[in-house]
Amino acid sequence: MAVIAVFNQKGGVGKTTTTLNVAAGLAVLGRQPLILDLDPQAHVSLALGVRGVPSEACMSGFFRTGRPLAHMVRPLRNGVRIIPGHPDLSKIDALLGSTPGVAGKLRQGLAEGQLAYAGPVLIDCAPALGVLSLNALFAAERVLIPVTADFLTIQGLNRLDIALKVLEQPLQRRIERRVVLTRYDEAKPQCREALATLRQKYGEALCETRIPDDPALAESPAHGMDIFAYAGDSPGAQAYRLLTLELLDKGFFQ
Amino acid sequence: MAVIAVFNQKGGVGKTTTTLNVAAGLAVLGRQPLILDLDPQAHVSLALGVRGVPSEACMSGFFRTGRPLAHMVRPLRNGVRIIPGHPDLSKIDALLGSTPGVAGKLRQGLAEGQLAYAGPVLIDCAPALGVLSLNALFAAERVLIPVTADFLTIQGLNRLDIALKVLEQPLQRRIERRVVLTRYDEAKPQCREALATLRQKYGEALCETRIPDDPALAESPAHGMDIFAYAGDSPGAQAYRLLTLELLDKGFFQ
Ligand SMILES: Nc1ncnc2c1ncn2[C@@H]1O[C@H](COP(=O)(O)OP(=O)(O)OP(=O)(O)O)[C@@H](O)[C@H]1O
Ligand SMILES: Nc1ncnc2c1ncn2[C@@H]1O[C@H](COP(=O)(O)OP(=O)(O)OP(=O)(O)O)[C@@H](O)[C@H]1O
Ligand SMILES: [Mg+2]
Ligand SMILES: [Mg+2]
Repeated sequence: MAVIAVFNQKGGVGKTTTTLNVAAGLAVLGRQPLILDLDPQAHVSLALGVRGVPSEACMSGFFRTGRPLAHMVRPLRNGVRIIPGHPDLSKIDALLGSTPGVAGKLRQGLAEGQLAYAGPVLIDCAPALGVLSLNALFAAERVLIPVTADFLTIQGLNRLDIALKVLEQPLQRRIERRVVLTRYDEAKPQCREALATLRQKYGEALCETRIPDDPALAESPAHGMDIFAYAGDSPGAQAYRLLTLELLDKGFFQ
Repeated sequence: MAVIAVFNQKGGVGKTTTTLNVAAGLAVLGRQPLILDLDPQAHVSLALGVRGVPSEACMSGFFRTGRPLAHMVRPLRNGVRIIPGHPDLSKIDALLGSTPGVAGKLRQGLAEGQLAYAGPVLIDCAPALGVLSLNALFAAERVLIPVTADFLTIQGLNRLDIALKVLEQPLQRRIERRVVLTRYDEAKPQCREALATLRQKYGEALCETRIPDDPALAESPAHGMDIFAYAGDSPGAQAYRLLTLELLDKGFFQ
């Protein structure tokens, strides 16, 4: 079971859109992915049409009462499974914030056989480096980092690199990371500049596939669908299909 | 002294871009605005070229040690003043999270004459409803809510409305709010639909001025400038000039 955190503390860079559509891309290939929604906005749950689930049957239930993860998995029509997010998650920081070892709770929950699971696990994170995202980063073997081609986002990556280095100390292992450019528009000079900067900074760790700016990607959540179900021939669907294959080829889901 | 929180828990909707450019718009009109940067990313500070300020001289210094706000105000060349943000702010949730009355700290700091200030105060918030944003909402008389025209963001407004209603109870007053559409593209059907939805939901509280999608707005922070200093004739500059005037006309900074 490979656990991947989809994280970037910068807001609005495409974390939810990437979690939704890479998971759906894996499901189309029969890989039976599981999404953990760790964002109090519960946006990836909403985008998959999962609404109104009581807090104790969501990821907040796991953090508050230690309910086994396996009891909360919901299979969906598109082949993706999910444990939904919930607004109650926003109380976890204040509730557990300074308890020692709190960052390892999810890692423990995944390890204790609570979730005898073979498929890849993708964790959608909130845009903050709080207790929830720390749990995701501790539990994950790898991190997928969506990035948009603008100054504030690219600057924020320096802080993210520092945060990951700090985490690698207690974990005693390297957290492999991959960066993927989203909302990329070849015609904009700012995008081409960002590509050059990121290639230099990340080399192999920058995904070859870039996700174009495609309105269909912003629309599919309104219909409770991933991009393949909503607009399978769109540029967005094509890009997420390629990204999923690229990540599989590179063993990112091993 | 009018205190305005620029808030939306959805990430990447233009909170920082709006704080930066409305403050600069006010400065151009001689109103001597003050920005409080309450985001651990410290993006509005970075966009104004304010870097490397030690934590005790930033908003984190106020929350950790109660240092008077008046001691940390930095005047900038463009007429804006700022108390910078700092990554240490991300520790405030865990540090103070469950202390009773913690949400009122900033309101108290502003009221205690720590900051004998006449101009409007604008608070840039992080994309999360944690202790920091609660402090901003408690301290503010009004909230400016940037919104992009997409399903996930529009959906998130329902949660924001609920959160503001909950806050109005202990405050015993109404928190006046204004919603402003950002990255608006008249040609996209999704944008026109969002405009109709928001007009119906918010009526007068929806700003007439809409901010267009203008790459210059994403570029100005790379030069440590607001849009007026960077590209004064751009569509983005024109829109933020109009927005500032509209808000002034409606008494939003009284
Ligand atoms: N490639 C794309 N083309 C067009 N729109 C996109 C694309 N990727 C994301 N979007 C839109 O941009 C907005 C931000 O994306 P998304 O919500 O996935 O980001 P996020 O990083 O998860 O945000 P948050 O920080 O709030 O969790 C959404 O409205 C989404 O629909
Ligand atoms: N009107 C606009 N036209 C073009 N680009 C814009 C516009 N408004 C914002 N942007 C760009 O979109 C990105 C998100 O904007 P910004 O960082 O201001 O949002 P935010 O809500 O402050 O994000 P966060 O949730 O991370 O704090 C930035 O790169 C910014 O430059
Ligand atoms: Mg998201
Ligand atoms: Mg911001």
